[in-house]
Amino acid sequence: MIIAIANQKGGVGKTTTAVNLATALAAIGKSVLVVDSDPQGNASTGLGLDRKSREPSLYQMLIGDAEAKDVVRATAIPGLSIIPASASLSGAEVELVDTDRRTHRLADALATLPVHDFTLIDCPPSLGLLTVNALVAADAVLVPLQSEFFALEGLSQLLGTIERVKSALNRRLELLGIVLTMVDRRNRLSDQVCEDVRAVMGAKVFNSQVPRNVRLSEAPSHGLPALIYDSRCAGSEAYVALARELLGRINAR
Amino acid sequence: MIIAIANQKGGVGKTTTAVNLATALAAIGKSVLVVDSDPQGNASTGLGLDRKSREPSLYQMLIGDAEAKDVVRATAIPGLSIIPASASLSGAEVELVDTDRRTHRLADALATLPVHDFTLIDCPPSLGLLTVNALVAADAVLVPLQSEFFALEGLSQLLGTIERVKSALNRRLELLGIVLTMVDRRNRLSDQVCEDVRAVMGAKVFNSQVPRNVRLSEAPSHGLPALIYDSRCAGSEAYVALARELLGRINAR
Ligand SMILES: Nc1ncnc2c1ncn2[C@@H]1O[C@H](COP(=O)(O)OP(=O)(O)OP(=O)(O)O)[C@@H](O)[C@H]1O
Ligand SMILES: Nc1ncnc2c1ncn2[C@@H]1O[C@H](COP(=O)(O)OP(=O)(O)OP(=O)(O)O)[C@@H](O)[C@H]1O
Ligand SMILES: [Mg+2]
Ligand SMILES: [Mg+2]
Repeated sequence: MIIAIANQKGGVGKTTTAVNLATALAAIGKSVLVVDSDPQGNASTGLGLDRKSREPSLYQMLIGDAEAKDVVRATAIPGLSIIPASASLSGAEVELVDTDRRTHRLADALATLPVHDFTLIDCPPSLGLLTVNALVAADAVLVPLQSEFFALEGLSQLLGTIERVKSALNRRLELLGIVLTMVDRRNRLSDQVCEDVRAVMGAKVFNSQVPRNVRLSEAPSHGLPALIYDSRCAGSEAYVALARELLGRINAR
Repeated sequence: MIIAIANQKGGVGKTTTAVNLATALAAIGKSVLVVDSDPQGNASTGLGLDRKSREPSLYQMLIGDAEAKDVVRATAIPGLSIIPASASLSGAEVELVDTDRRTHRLADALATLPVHDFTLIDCPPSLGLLTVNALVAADAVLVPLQSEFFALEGLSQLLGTIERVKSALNRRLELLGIVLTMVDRRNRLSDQVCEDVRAVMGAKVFNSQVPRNVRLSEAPSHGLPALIYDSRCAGSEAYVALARELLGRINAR
């Protein structure tokens, strides 16, 4: 199953979710591939890939200079591999505009790989060609949503884009659900946003939510997912619970 | 003076800085224009513009369907006006690729307006054509930097882009400085990042830093800058101090 982790609002926890959910699924014995489609390359950093040795990367795969099988790398986590991003990816959106099947480049390349149980695509904070490629390649979209006002405001724009891609480019695309991130029980605004989202989106909102937890933001500086850096912290436990709920929701479909 | 507020890392406080710094400068008697160049339109929301009545907006101005003077609106804050963003802006990057002077569209349009003391351009979280347009139109760049590891990692990519735009498209572009945001004294990682940034960037880092303060994230839900919503909160005071320091740095140049 291919899942795009997308939200055009910046800093809502897309990368943190991609890296830690992938690790939790691998820890349960699933074969997992992370695709880092953000030119910032934060997911590649979070999984310990040295910045200097990331090429060939997603960029070369999208423009056709490298086969997918030559770009996939193992990570330090058993069962978890990655297609890294490098800074060259920031030129891809302009370069792909006039190419053939510009919205299907990622889907076509991933189709040449052996199937993984899960492929998680970490999207950049925009609705441009890289995110559209992820939505075309995906079976479903998982939306991390920070419990803040600006994040809530952007949700309808994102849901509209998902619908447009579904009807024009990828019939099978479904909204898997919304995951509330950086939830702070002591903060009235955070509680209010969580309530508003559950009122509007109902069962599409995962029961598991990710609390604000500094260990989640410390882990990337060690090149490790939080599940490895500190498996007992609240953040890690939240992502393990999320992985379990995700499997439950998929089996129930 | 035209200042681009830019950082491709998402959620670092670009919009919060644009809205509150603009309000602080207007409160000191400066004439200020905010340009919302993020398709999410968060700066337009933060300054109280109703979502349904934002057109003609920056999009129409960039593609040549509207004059700049017909797009500028007053806000509820005396001395502060805005060029709003609407959802149509998300199509601009692809639509502008094959046009004339695609990197100078914003600069050309702003040149037709009467001069303001300050024009602040709120950029989206990417280094695409909208951000390049802002860097071409600007005299200087202000970089909000969240005191987190991923934000620090993206800084060199951003500084590289500023240098490239300066040498290829806009000779006068300068880095005005870096403003540390969401600083949390109690958090070791936050302190560590602040130390690292000051060690690397020296005097380019503003002395004024913005603490994590929930009032800053509550204000946009009321369509108000924090300076109006709660002028005595730590966030508002930080932006007033930032405005003073900015004026001091500009006068000293
Ligand atoms: N639950 C959490 N608690 C505390 N910090 C968090 C949490 N989730 C993420 N963070 C931190 O918040 C910042 C933003 O998260 P992250 O980078 O994962 O978001 P993103 O949506 O991928 O950002 P971008 O839009 O730039 O791609 C990072 O510094 C990360 O370490
Ligand atoms: N100093 C602060 N203290 C607490 N919350 C803050 C602070 N600054 C910004 N925020 C909140 O953090 C979130 C991210 O800030 P903001 O939207 O201004 O960042 P941005 O860089 O403009 O994001 P994007 O990359 O999506 O454009 C918002 O919900 C905002 O209200
Ligand atoms: Mg990310
Ligand atoms: Mg913003």
